[in-house]
Formats: sequence, structure tokens, C-alpha cells
Amino acid sequence: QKVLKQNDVVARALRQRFNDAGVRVISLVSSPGSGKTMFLERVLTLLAKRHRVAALVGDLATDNDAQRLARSGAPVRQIVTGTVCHLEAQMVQDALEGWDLDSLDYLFIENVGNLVCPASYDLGEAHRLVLFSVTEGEDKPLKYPTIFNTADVAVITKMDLAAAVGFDRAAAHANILAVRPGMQIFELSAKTGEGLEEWLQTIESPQPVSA
Amino acid sequence: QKVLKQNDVVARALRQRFNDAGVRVISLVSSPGSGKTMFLERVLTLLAKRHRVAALVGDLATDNDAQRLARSGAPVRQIVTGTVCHLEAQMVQDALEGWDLDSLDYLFIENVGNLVCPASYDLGEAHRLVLFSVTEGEDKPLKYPTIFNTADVAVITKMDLAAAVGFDRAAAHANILAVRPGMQIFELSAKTGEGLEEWLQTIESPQPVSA
Ligand SMILES: Nc1nc2c(ncn2[C@@H]2O[C@H](COP(=O)(O)OP(=O)(O)OP(=O)(O)O)[C@@H](O)[C@H]2O)c(=O)[nH]1
Ligand SMILES: Nc1nc2c(ncn2[C@@H]2O[C@H](COP(=O)(O)OP(=O)(O)OP(=O)(O)O)[C@@H](O)[C@H]2O)c(=O)[nH]1
Ligand SMILES: [Mg+2]
Ligand SMILES: [Mg+2]
Ligand SMILES: [Zn+2]
Ligand SMILES: [Zn+2]
Repeated sequence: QKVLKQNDVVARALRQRFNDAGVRVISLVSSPGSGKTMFLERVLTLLAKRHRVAALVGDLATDNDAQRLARSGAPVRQIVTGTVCHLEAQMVQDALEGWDLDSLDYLFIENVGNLVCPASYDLGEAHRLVLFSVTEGEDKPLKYPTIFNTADVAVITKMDLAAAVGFDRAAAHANILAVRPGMQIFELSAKTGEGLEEWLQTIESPQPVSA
Repeated sequence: QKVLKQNDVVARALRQRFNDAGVRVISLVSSPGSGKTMFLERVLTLLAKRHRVAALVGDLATDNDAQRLARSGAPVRQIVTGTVCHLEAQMVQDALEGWDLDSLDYLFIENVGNLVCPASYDLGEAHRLVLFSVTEGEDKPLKYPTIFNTADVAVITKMDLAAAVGFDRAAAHANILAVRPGMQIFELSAKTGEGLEEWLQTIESPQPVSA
């Protein structure tokens, strides 16, 4: 008898709502400072030209990230979590109040910077990205396996710094595949734009992105 | 009537034990990958020449960090927390089993990489460092205020990369002081060794380091 956590009940209802409205929902998790917001700034700006996009972003304090994302012109809302170190489905549901999901093609959800708790909270998204910057060490997938196990795709960020930090690309890939065999891995730089188009093509393709 | 959390009871007892044994206990918190282990590798190697040092390190999985720290020759133990994203005083007490604290001058405790939960768990340490690398963005103190509020000193790491990432030193200092006025801030690179001696002098000075 599987006891559905309260969060899973709300997440399932959200997923149904998203599917009914035809909104593709993509969430991002990472360590603090791995580059979620900078990545989204680029993605929202590029996608907003061709699609109807919006974003939610969670942080313990400040609305700094929402202000940065709002520069893209897309509707953005900040979820201030206070002391909670992850987003929950209920917070997402509350934050969507008054938004017409039928008028959206994409909704991005940036989670609180944390490589642990966010892994256990389904937000109703169709697709979850785990970002991992070249500056934080190639061992993160081995040390924080669950966040990689519960994501669909890994995105290695800040590739423009790879040479400066002596990033060991083979080790990083091997570590990701050790905890999540077959995981799709993208490499990009939100600063230079390198690699961004390859990832965008996967979400703009006609076939739906499965969880 | 202040209800002491169970953790606080254990932490108080540990602090008493540390004081009685004359061991100076210093803990480190940060985001994943900010450089706690590399900093400690250097510090243990330098201090082991003149003092009796040991270390405990917490991670969800692997003993990678303990292996790296053990290269210094100091006794090191890994605490594998499984799914718990922070260290607790009880884990520290259990890990110290069989160690003779009277034979130590310094004990370092590296916490799990996480800018949230570790702030609420006293480990009995006399001194807590929050590390913050130049690569993760100058806004971290504003977005994760509690971890800065509960630390004694801030250490800005990876200063050798400051120019490459366009690190805004003034903004970082202003943000730290906004959430923790008067906080002592050190800047260093564990890679080049720059700035390390300045910090070491503060812990090797004759007067005890207060919490
Ligand atoms: N060189 C370089 N720096 C980057 C890149 N992406 C982000 N950064 C920098 O990394 C730091 C953190 O970036 P953010 O986008 O704020 O990271 P975040 O994951 O959203 O951080 P939190 O929301 O606090 O968890 C900032 O100083 C950015 O300028 C990149 O592709 N290349
Ligand atoms: N350039 C440079 N890189 C550093 C420095 N300190 C650490 N690093 C790099 O940063 C990455 C992470 O360093 P670690 O020491 O493993 O970080 P940590 O905080 O112990 O990581 P967790 O234990 O997983 O939270 C590694 O790739 C290190 O080589 C430094 O001073 N300069
Ligand atoms: Mg952000
Ligand atoms: Mg470490
Ligand atoms: Zn949490
Ligand atoms: Zn925790």
C-alpha cells in the first residue's frame, strides 16, 4: 500500500492541469550558484520570441532572481520560502494563482539552490534538469546521487571556465553515468551562449518530452 | 521556557568535552563544491607539522573527502549521512568513538555541502567558518542569510579565479556585512596558498577563538 505523500497528491493534480492546458513544464535544480538563473535568463529571452513562456523561482530570501528573469519580458513570480530549503508542489500551486495556463507554451520552475531536498519533491513538472557547473568539482554526482537520479537530463554549466579550472570532462561524465546510466548530458555556457541551441532544440522538438 | 532541542543537549555536552580536553574545534559549512576539502587539505598539512590535528567530514555518499584529507597524515573519519543533508551533534559524538581528545590540539569538522540546514545544528564547535567561492555569485549571503548569521567568520575561496569570473569583491563584502554586520572576512586560494597564512594566524594565536 503506497502512501502518497501529500506533496505527491498536489503534484499529480498539477501535472494533470499542465497536460490539459498544453503547457510544457521544466524545472531546474542545482547547488547554489551553479547558474540556473543565468541559464534561464538566456532561455526565456530566446524562447519568448517564438513562444509564450513564464517562470517561477524559489529562494529562501530576496526576489533578486525574479527581477533578473523578468528582464526577458516573460511573466515571472518569486516564491520566497523563508527557511524551507526546497520548493513543494503546494507552493507552485499557490504561486500560479491567477495565471492562465492555457495561454502558456512553457513554464520554467527554478528550485532553491540545494543538491539534496529538492530531489524528493515532485512539482508536477514534465521534465527536470540538474545543473552542475565546471567549478564545483567533478565528484558531485557521486556525493549527491539522488538529485541526479531524480532528474531527466544533466546540464554542465559555465563551460567557458572549463580550461581555467582544469575541468576533467571525462571524469564528470563518468560520474554522472555511474549514478544514472544513460543520462543525457548537455554542456553549455550561459555567458557565451555556446551549447544553448543544442539544448533548446530538444525542448522545441515536436515530440513531447517525457518525464 | 526554552526547550532545548535534543541536538542542543548533545552539542552542549560535546562542547564541554572539547573544552575539558583542550581541543579547539572548528567546523566548515558552504555550498557543495565551494572548496571546503581543498582548504582543509592545505590547513591539515600545514598544521600537522606543529600541532596534533584530526578531522571529521560529512557527506551523503562516498568517503572521497576523507581519503583526500587523510593524505595529510592526520587521522580523519568520514560520516556518511545517507539522505540527511547536514551533520548533527549525535553523528559527531558517534564518530569520535575511540578517539582520545586529550591527544588533539585541533579538530576540524567539514559539514555536508548545503547552505541551509547545517545552520540549525550546533555541533559543539568553538568556531564556525562559512566558505563562499568567487564562482557562485556575490548574492549568496543575501539569499541564504541564516548560514552567514550562524557562522563566526566568512572565507571567500578560489580567489585565484576572481579575475576570470569577474568577481565583484565590493559587492560580496557588502552583501556579507548586510546580513552579518561586522563579520570578519578572509580571502584566500587553497590552490595557490594565497591568504592562507593570514587565516592560520588567527587560529594559532594564543588567545582562544570564541564562538
Ligand atoms: N563564467 C560563467 N559564469 C556564469 C555562467 N552562468 C552563471 N555564471 C555566474 O555564476 C554565478 C551564479 O549564477 P546564477 O545564475 O545566479 O546561479 P543560480 O544557480 O541561479 O544561483 P542560486 O539561485 O543562488 O542557487 C553568477 O556570478 C553568474 O554570473 C556561465 O555560463 N559562465
Ligand atoms: N581554482 C581553484 N579551485 C579550487 C580551489 N579550492 C577548491 N577548488 C576546486 O573546487 C572544486 C571543489 O572543491 P572541494 O574542495 O571538493 O569542495 P567542497 O566544498 O569540499 O565540496 P563538497 O564536499 O562536495 O561540498 C574542486 O574541483 C577543486 O579543485 C581554489 O582555491 N582555487
Ligand atoms: Mg538563481
Ligand atoms: Mg568536501
Ligand atoms: Zn529542504
Ligand atoms: Zn538537512
